[in-house]
Amino acid sequence: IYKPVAGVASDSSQVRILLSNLPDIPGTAAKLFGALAQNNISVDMIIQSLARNGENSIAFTVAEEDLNATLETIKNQKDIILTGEILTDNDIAKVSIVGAGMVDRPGIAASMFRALSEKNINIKMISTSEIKISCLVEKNNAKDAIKALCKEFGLESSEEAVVKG
Amino acid sequence: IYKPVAGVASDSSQVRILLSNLPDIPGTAAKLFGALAQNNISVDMIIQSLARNGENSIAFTVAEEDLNATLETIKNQKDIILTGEILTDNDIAKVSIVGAGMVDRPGIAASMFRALSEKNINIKMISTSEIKISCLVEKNNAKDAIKALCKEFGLESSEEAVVKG
Ligand SMILES: C[C@@H](O)[C@H](N)C(=O)O
Ligand SMILES: C[C@@H](O)[C@H](N)C(=O)O
Repeated sequence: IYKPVAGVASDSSQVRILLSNLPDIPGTAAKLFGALAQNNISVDMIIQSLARNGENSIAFTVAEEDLNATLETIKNQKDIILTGEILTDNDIAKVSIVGAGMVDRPGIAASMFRALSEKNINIKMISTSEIKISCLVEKNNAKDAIKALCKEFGLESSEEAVVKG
Repeated sequence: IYKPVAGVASDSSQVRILLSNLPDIPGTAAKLFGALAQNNISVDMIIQSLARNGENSIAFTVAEEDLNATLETIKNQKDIILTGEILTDNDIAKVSIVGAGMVDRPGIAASMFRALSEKNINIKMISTSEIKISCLVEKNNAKDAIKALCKEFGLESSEEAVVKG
């Protein structure tokens, strides 16, 4: 059978940091991630939604063991004037579905979200690309989420792919 | 030469819709995208950042020609009580860099953001996966953005990949 979703993956090794009230002007994101790169901190997800009143917030995830170095880097950088909050959340797990066949099928994302909502799992953040949809959920929901997604998309739980997508 | 970034792509055919003040409870995203899928509307990017005070906003992009059908679907659905705003932005272009080699290199995202900021291009939204980083910029910045990114990552402008990532 042809399956549009080839694999399901989860990663509970990350923490999420959000910087609020950043100036929504060219260069802000470059300075923030430039400072992290200079300190050799690998960033996984980056999510920036709509600016409101000339300010924006940027959320990103790093490995748990890099949290302190990340917060140090943010505090020590002098390029961005930080007037907002620095919010950390270490109760996150990234659950993803991956598949090249998802691209032209409306409804794959809806099916993923429905499968999670039927287990009463709240979606904390969402980020997508053409072949991958990732949701942040609470860590203790990760196992149930993976089981629900494998069932929804007809995958054996062993097909939990370590797919980069 | 090994290039971590294999291609650069742009897409100016989309519009962005944002629904604000959505209840941050399981099922909200499932209902929204379920309604769109029932009306056969293909969604490209979905971006949801952090909830504040029990409410969240969800931004997503659809093809320009689906905008009216999308707004009709949102207005006609009865599953979600909409108390916030429905904000549309048709001045967007998605510019992306794609490459399997990006995964373990801190600094690729920073380089992308820096290349855009040097051309004074403001980043409206950001969404990433392991092998693809996408930014929404204003439509009239798309060409300059692609040129700057090709230069930054050592790609011929013809390597503007139509890569799904
Ligand atoms: C908020 C931040 O992304 C800003 N708009 C920038 O371009 O860097
Ligand atoms: C806001 C929305 O994503 C909600 N948290 C849900 O799980 O559906």
